[in-house]
Amino acid sequence: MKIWAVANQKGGVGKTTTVVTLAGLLSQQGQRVLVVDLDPHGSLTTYFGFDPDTLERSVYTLFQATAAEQRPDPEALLRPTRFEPLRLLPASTALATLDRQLGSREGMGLVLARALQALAGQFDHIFIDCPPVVGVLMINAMAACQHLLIPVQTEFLALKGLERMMRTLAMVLRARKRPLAYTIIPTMFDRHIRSAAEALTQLRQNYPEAVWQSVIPVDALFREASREGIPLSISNPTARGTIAYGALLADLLHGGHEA
Amino acid sequence: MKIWAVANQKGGVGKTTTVVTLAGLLSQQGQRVLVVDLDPHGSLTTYFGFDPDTLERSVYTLFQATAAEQRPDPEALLRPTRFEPLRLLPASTALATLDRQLGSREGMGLVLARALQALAGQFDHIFIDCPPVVGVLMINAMAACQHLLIPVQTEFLALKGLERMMRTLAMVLRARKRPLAYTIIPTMFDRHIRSAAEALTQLRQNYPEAVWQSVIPVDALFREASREGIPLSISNPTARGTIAYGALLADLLHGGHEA
Ligand SMILES: Nc1ncnc2c1ncn2[C@@H]1O[C@H](COP(=O)(O)OP(=O)(O)OP(=O)(O)O)[C@@H](O)[C@H]1O
Ligand SMILES: Nc1ncnc2c1ncn2[C@@H]1O[C@H](COP(=O)(O)OP(=O)(O)OP(=O)(O)O)[C@@H](O)[C@H]1O
Ligand SMILES: [Mg+2]
Ligand SMILES: [Mg+2]
Repeated sequence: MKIWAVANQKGGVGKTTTVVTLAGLLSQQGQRVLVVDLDPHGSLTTYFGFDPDTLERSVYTLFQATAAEQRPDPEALLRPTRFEPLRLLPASTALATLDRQLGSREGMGLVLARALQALAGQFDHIFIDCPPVVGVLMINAMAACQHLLIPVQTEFLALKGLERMMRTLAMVLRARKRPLAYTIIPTMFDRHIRSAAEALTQLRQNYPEAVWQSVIPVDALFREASREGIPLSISNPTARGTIAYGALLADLLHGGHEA
Repeated sequence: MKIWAVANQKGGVGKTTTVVTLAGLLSQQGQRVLVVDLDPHGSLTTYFGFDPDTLERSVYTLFQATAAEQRPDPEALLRPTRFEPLRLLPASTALATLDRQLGSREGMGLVLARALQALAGQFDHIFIDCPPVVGVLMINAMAACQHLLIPVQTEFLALKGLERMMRTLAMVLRARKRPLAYTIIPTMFDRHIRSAAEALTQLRQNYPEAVWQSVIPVDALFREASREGIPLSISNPTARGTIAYGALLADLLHGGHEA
């Protein structure tokens, strides 16, 4: 089983889209995939047709049980999707209160890691979607995963924000015992925008080892896909965006990304 | 003095772009404008050339002083920008710890409102940029402002997220004594994307009173502008995006938006 996390403190860079598209590709190849929604805003949960405002059982239940010193049962929180064998561990909006409630309480950084280990025999891949903010949820994702994917828009402001994300990553790396591979993924690349090409060059200079060798292009069909609630990789296997994520997946699974 | 807040729990919808462009337009008209960065990620602060990681004096200082029962001095926190008389009250990354530190402590919802009242004679307009998450920072912005602007991408997932934002708004409205006007602004509208037109129609049906009568179109020049750190309204007054925000400003200032 391989656990991936997709995170960036910057909003709207394609985190949820990355989780949905990669999970779609793998489940079409017959892999058993679980997607985990750690975002209180619940984009991933909504994408698959559930309502984060009304869900009783969600990722939040894991934290609630741990804070009450009970053993959570992650199995009971999983939901089927229309794309069997793709399953979902949904978010609820109550997650937004977690930082306030838990505060600086010790030992809440490994809640998710422990829960996902309990599911080890059931899935080949687990993808964790993160909220656009540093806090206990992002720390849990970075502690639980083996490979961190960092989507970055190819634009100037996003590069400044990435420095901050890499500092957060360095902090987590010091606390972890096991190594953590990470890949920076240039997203929404628009070859007609002059500053996008410049930003991409700058990105490759700043992080020569970590940036994926290609890019995810701008593809308007991603928005259509989110309207249907069907991953683009499933509804349109020959779309530009699907092809690009397919190349990314091939490189991640077979390329030289072992940190 | 008029205080505006720009908020949406969804990331990457154009919050910071809306603050920068409207503030740019007003300061070009000779209005005295302050922009306030409440996002721990500090996009607005970075845009104007400051580093949210190293700033000593920032919005965070207001909360720190209040928690320590001292009177904060907002005047001492303001920074000049290249676009006099446009000034900035910057963010620092320490803001990310606020929810954890303050927890459910009483009375921290009006810190910003009090600080901005102390600046009343100095500015004609104040724009508050919010992080993409519900917490003490967004609540402060909604308590301090007289008019809330909610940028929403014209796509399906964003509409689901908007329902949640409107519930948060309803909660704040109940707690406030003074009325709060609000306007939903369709952003990044791309007329070539079929589902964008459908999402816009749906948006107008769901919130007939609150949606602005026009749209902010997709304009690649916004990304170029963020590279230069110059509001598009200043660097390119005839750009599609600038014209659209100019029409928005005219409607907000003169239109029938008084709640
Ligand atoms: N390569 C792409 N080309 C064009 N549009 C894209 C692309 N990737 C994502 N999008 C669109 O951009 C918007 C933001 O994407 P998404 O919601 O995946 O970002 P996110 O980082 O998860 O946002 P948040 O910070 O709110 O969690 C969505 O409307 C999505 O459809
Ligand atoms: N109308 C537009 N057309 C095209 N691109 C746009 C438009 N508005 C904003 N952008 C671009 O979209 C990206 C996201 O915009 P912005 O950072 O303003 O969103 P945000 O809501 O403030 O994000 P966050 O949730 O991270 O605070 C930026 O690259 C910006 O340049
Ligand atoms: Mg997301
Ligand atoms: Mg922003």
